[in-house]
Amino acid sequence: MKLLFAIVQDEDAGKVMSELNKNGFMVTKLASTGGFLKSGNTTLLMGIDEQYLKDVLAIIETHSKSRKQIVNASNSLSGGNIMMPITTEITVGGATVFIIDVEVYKKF
Amino acid sequence: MKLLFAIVQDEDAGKVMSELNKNGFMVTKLASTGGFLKSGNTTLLMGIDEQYLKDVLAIIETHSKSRKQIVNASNSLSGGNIMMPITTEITVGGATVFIIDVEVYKKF
Amino acid sequence: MKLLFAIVQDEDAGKVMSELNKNGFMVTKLASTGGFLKSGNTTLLMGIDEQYLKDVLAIIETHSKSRKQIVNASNSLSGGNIMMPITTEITVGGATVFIIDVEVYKKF
Ligand SMILES: Nc1ncnc2c1ncn2[C@@H]1O[C@@H]2COP(=O)(O)O[C@H]3[C@@H](O)[C@H](n4cnc5c(N)ncnc54)O[C@@H]3COP(=O)(O)O[C@H]2[C@H]1O
Ligand SMILES: Nc1ncnc2c1ncn2[C@@H]1O[C@@H]2COP(=O)(O)O[C@H]3[C@@H](O)[C@H](n4cnc5c(N)ncnc54)O[C@@H]3COP(=O)(O)O[C@H]2[C@H]1O
Ligand SMILES: Nc1ncnc2c1ncn2[C@@H]1O[C@@H]2COP(=O)(O)O[C@H]3[C@@H](O)[C@H](n4cnc5c(N)ncnc54)O[C@@H]3COP(=O)(O)O[C@H]2[C@H]1O
Repeated sequence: MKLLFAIVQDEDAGKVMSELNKNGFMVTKLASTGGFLKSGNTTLLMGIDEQYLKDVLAIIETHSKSRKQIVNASNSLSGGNIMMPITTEITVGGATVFIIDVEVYKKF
Repeated sequence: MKLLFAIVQDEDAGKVMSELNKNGFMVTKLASTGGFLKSGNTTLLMGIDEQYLKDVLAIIETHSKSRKQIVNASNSLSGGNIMMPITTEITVGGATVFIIDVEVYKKF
Repeated sequence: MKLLFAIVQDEDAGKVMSELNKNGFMVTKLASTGGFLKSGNTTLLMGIDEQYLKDVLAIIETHSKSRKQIVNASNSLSGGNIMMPITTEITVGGATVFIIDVEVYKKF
């Protein structure tokens, strides 16, 4: 048994979860926030039998998309008082996944 | 040191947590949602010394109950336009528990 | 690759996260609740390369503070009907950290 954590974008969470459920996999959703952009995202928690890991990863990869996001920042010019607004485009990935080993699995 | 994740029903979370605390165990609660029923549930996170795992599992099992839930779905008849409402009864378990090994434990 | 869970006080979460980001570390924030005090706190989730664990722990320790909190309770006198309000002062730690090993790490 493995425990998988996947951080996905809110826009993809519903589709990823319904595809997982359609394929017989259970998933628990936690509302989360990305530290850098400070915007909401979704952390999925899944207990999965080792033999299904490839299938689960394929479903997550298929249904989560990278998206570009414009970020506003400001920068002072030559250490002075003038703050210049800067916009940067960053790419937010489809999914960040961590799989860990489960020592004990119980269902009551 | 082990890290335990337990997904329990909202109706049992308060009782499970207070029984754990009464017995000297600390627990952190995360609000979560079940992927299938899309209803709120509770994910408990506990760092526990290995020697107390049996006690903690016993408390969780004692105070979380299985419950039946009616689920609405609809089905089209013979691929046609008529959607028939269907209700199914499913059983939601008391608790789903994953225990993982902790390599480093710190308290600051 | 390791997965770190850190439970910190809400008052420190913003500072801890921005210091982590400044140093190039990504972090995902989960809103959580402490089982004993039943007040909101923050659970940080971080996938970190093993070589940076010391740095990350130092940032968390530097920017999370222990704080005293007054707790109200009540106690009946000699098993009787009179309930006496009691206040106790407890110390809430800066951070409780669990680090676990990651078997598979993917970014899609
Ligand atoms: N210091 C920096 N400078 C420039 N760009 C930066 C940056 N820190 C982050 N980014 C970019 O901003 C995106 C959003 O990061 P955020 O922390 O809000 O949201 C993150 C975070 O919530 C989570 N995440 C990613 N890696 C993580 C890790 N190792 N540990 C914990 N959470 C992680 O997944 C979300 C998406 O991450 P992703 O890497 O796809 O996309 C990141 C990355 O492309
Ligand atoms: N391996 C795992 N990984 C991550 N989270 C897990 C998990 N196993 C259980 N959970 C979590 O525990 C909740 C209760 O699961 P349980 O199996 O007792 O009760 C389940 C099960 O009896 C039933 N169920 C789930 N998927 C089903 C399906 N495809 N067909 C029929 N019944 C299903 O619906 C109940 C509620 O499921 P829901 O997903 O809303 O909520 C689940 C989910 O949040
Ligand atoms: N092993 C563990 N597993 C999971 N989560 C853990 C944990 N250890 C700590 N936490 C989390 O960190 C928060 C702060 O814990 P700390 O031990 O610093 O500070 C604690 C402790 O000083 C005190 N405390 C907890 N249980 C107590 C008890 N039975 N009697 C007296 N004081 C207690 O109350 C403070 C707040 O506790 P609370 O539960 O509200 O909130 C806890 C809990 O959310």
